[in-house]
Amino acid sequence: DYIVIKAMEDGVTIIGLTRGKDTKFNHTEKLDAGEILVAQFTENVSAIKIRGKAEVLTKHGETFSGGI
Amino acid sequence: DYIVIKAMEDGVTIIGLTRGKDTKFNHTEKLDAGEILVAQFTENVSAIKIRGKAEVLTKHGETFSGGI
Amino acid sequence: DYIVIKAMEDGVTIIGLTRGKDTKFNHTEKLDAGEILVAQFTENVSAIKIRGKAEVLTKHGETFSGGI
Amino acid sequence: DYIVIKAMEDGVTIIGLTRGKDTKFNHTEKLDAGEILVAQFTENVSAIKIRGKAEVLTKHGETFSGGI
Amino acid sequence: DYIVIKAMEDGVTIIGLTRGKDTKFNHTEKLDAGEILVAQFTENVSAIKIRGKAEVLTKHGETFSGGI
Amino acid sequence: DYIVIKAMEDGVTIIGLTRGKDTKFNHTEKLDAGEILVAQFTENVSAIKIRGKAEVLTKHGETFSGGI
Amino acid sequence: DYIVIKAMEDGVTIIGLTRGKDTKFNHTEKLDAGEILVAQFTENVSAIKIRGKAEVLTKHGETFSGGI
Amino acid sequence: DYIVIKAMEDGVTIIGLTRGKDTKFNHTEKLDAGEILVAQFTENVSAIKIRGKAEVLTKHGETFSGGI
Amino acid sequence: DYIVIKAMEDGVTIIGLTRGKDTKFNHTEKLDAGEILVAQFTENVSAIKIRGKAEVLTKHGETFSGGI
Amino acid sequence: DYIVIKAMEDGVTIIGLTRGKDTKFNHTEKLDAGEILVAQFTENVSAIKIRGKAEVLTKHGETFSGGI
Amino acid sequence: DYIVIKAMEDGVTIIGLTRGKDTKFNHTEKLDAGEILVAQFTENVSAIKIRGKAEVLTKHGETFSGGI
Ligand SMILES: N[C@@H](Cc1c[nH]c2ccccc12)C(=O)O
Ligand SMILES: N[C@@H](Cc1c[nH]c2ccccc12)C(=O)O
Ligand SMILES: N[C@@H](Cc1c[nH]c2ccccc12)C(=O)O
Ligand SMILES: N[C@@H](Cc1c[nH]c2ccccc12)C(=O)O
Ligand SMILES: N[C@@H](Cc1c[nH]c2ccccc12)C(=O)O
Ligand SMILES: N[C@@H](Cc1c[nH]c2ccccc12)C(=O)O
Ligand SMILES: N[C@@H](Cc1c[nH]c2ccccc12)C(=O)O
Ligand SMILES: N[C@@H](Cc1c[nH]c2ccccc12)C(=O)O
Ligand SMILES: N[C@@H](Cc1c[nH]c2ccccc12)C(=O)O
Ligand SMILES: N[C@@H](Cc1c[nH]c2ccccc12)C(=O)O
Ligand SMILES: N[C@@H](Cc1c[nH]c2ccccc12)C(=O)O
Repeated sequence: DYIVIKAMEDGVTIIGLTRGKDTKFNHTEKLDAGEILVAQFTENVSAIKIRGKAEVLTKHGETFSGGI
Repeated sequence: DYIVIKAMEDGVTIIGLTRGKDTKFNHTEKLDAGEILVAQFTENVSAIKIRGKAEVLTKHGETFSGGI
Repeated sequence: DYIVIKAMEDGVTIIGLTRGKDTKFNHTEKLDAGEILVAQFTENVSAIKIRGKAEVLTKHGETFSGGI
Repeated sequence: DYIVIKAMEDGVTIIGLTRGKDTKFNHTEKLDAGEILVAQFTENVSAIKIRGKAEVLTKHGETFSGGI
Repeated sequence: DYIVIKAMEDGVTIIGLTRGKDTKFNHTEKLDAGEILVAQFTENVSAIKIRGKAEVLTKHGETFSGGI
Repeated sequence: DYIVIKAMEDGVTIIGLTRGKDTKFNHTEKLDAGEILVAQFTENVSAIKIRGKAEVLTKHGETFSGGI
Repeated sequence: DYIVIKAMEDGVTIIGLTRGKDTKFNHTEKLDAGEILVAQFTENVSAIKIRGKAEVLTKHGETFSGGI
Repeated sequence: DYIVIKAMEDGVTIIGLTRGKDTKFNHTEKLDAGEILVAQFTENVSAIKIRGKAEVLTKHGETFSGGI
Repeated sequence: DYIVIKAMEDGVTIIGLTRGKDTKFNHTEKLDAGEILVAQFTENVSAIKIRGKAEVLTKHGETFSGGI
Repeated sequence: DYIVIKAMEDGVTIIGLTRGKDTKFNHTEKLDAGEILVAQFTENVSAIKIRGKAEVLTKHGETFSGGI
Repeated sequence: DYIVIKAMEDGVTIIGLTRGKDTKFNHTEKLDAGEILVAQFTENVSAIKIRGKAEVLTKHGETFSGGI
């Protein structure tokens, strides 16, 4: 399983939350406008948080973060 | 298996309920308007509760929390 | 396998029935209007009972509890 | 595998029949109108019998018990 | 794998035939009109015989017993 | 894997042929008009022969025995 | 995996060819017009040859033997 | 995995090529017009060659050998 | 996994490239016009090269070699 | 699981991010306009970052990097 | 998993990149116009790079390398 995130502005952050009893920030990947990150769920990451304007593609369809 | 939650207002809370005999709050993730959380079911989380206005995408389709 | 329950009124209850020879109430989760619970079947829960007005999404389609 | 049963009247009964050489009543769950039970097949239940008026959703489609 | 049988008249019988070298009647479940049985194939049942008027739903579609 | 056979006349026979080096008649199930047999392939049966008028539902579609 | 063969004339033969280094006739099943054989691939049969007029249903669709 | 070959003329040959480092003729099956062979890939056969006019059904669709 | 190759002219060659650190010609199968080869990927072959005019069917659709 | 990246300009970079607790640049592959990289997720790469103008094909559909 | 590459001009190169911590050129296969390579991902190859004009078929659809 992976998801696709395309930054629609600079400074989009994609945060991997740790798997396990505790939920902390495992890693934060910063994207500039136009950059794409394709990220899997892994042994270390069981939740992914997205901040900023981005296009997000998952198996449940497409949605857009930011801009409410 | 994962679900996708996009906050449509500030202060949306996503609560992971513990797997096992007991059902307690394992972790609460707060989202501000526009933020997206993509969260798996895990060894520690077997139910997820969503409060506040959000778009929720799962394998059974799309639905919206809040605003009744 | 998981199901999605969205409360359409306050006081909706979602009851996890115990897996095994005996069938008892394992846990009751209360939802207020608009709240959503996404709940898996687990080692401890092999049947889920829903009381009150709610939208219920499963792999067999959508149905509504309450209001007959 | 699970099935979804929505009671369309009070007093609907859902009977889990025991898995194994013998077939007995393992557990009877009573539903009032509007209540929903989502029930798996399990180590203890290999057949489910439904009495009374209910909507029944399975992987083979939708059908209605009662009312012939 | 399971099949769904809805009795369209009283006295419908659903017979589980034994798995193994011999084929005997393992269990006979009687249904009254409107009652539904959802029955799996199991370690003990590898063939199911249906007598009387019933709606039968399987992965190969819908068919009706009785009434020729 | 299972197939569905609905007898369209009395005296339809469904023969389970033995699995293994030899191919013999393992069991013959007789159906009267309207009766349905839902039969799996098993450790003992690797081929099924159908005589008489019947509706036969398999994963490859529907066909009818008898009546040429 | 199984295939469905419906004889459209008397004397249709269905030959199971042996699995393994050698390819011999393992078993020949004769069908009269209207009879149906539903046959699996097995530990002993890895190829099936059909002679005479018959309807043949497989996962790759329907075709007819004989009659060229 | 299996493929279906229907001979459209006499003398169609279906050659099983050996699995392993070497590629030799493992077995040649001759078909007369109208005859059908349904053949699996096996421990001994990892490629199948078809000569003469035949209809060939595989998971990638239908095609015809011979007659260029 | 297998692919289907139908030669549209004489002298079509299908080359199995060796699996492993080295990539060499494992086997070359020559086809005359109209002949069909259905070839699996195997322990020894992890890439297949096709020269000459042929119809090539794979899980990704149909394409034609030769003739540019 | 793999994704397909086609560079629509020179200097497109595809960065494999390391699997594990740490997230570093494992490898950077540079593509010139028109070049295509088809890359799997692996034991060493659990996230892929794309910079520059490219067409990106994944199981969630098509999207384009660069050019915002 | 495999992909299909059809060269639309001479001199198309298909480079297998090594699986593992390091990413090097494992093997380069040259194709002339019209030639087709069907290549799997393997123990040794976890990314494939394509240079020159070619038609590329993958599970994510069709795309063309070269010619920007
Ligand atoms: N540490 C949590 C992270 C998590 C995953 N899914 C969640 C849903 C809700 C809250 C937290 C989570 C876990 O692995 O279980
Ligand atoms: N602790 C429970 C949480 C749970 C999962 N699904 C449920 C459905 C209903 C009630 C509770 C639950 C369990 O793991 O089983
Ligand atoms: N304790 C039962 C609960 C149950 C699951 N499915 C059912 C269907 C009918 C009645 C009870 C049940 C069991 O695990 O088997
Ligand atoms: N005790 C039986 C219950 C059963 C399951 N499927 C059936 C079909 C017909 C009759 C009985 C059954 C068993 O586990 O096998
Ligand atoms: N005892 C038989 C019952 C059976 C299953 N499928 C059949 C088909 C035909 C005849 C008998 C059967 C068996 O388990 O194999
Ligand atoms: N005894 C044979 C029965 C059989 C299965 N499929 C067949 C096809 C053709 C002829 C015989 C068979 C076997 O198990 O293999
Ligand atoms: N004995 C052969 C039979 C066979 C299966 N598929 C084939 C295709 C072609 C020729 C022979 C065969 C085997 O098991 O492999
Ligand atoms: N002996 C070869 C046969 C083969 C299978 N697929 C091929 C493709 C091309 C050439 C040969 C083959 C093998 O098992 O690998
Ligand atoms: N020997 C190589 C052959 C190969 C498979 N797929 C490839 C893609 C590109 C280049 C070579 C290959 C291997 O098994 O890995
Ligand atoms: N090192 C991380 C890389 C990663 C994968 N998916 C992610 C999502 C968000 C942030 C980091 C990641 C891991 O393997 O888990
Ligand atoms: N050596 C790398 C090659 C690779 C696969 N997918 C990638 C994506 C990006 C960069 C490198 C790669 C690995 O096996 O992991």
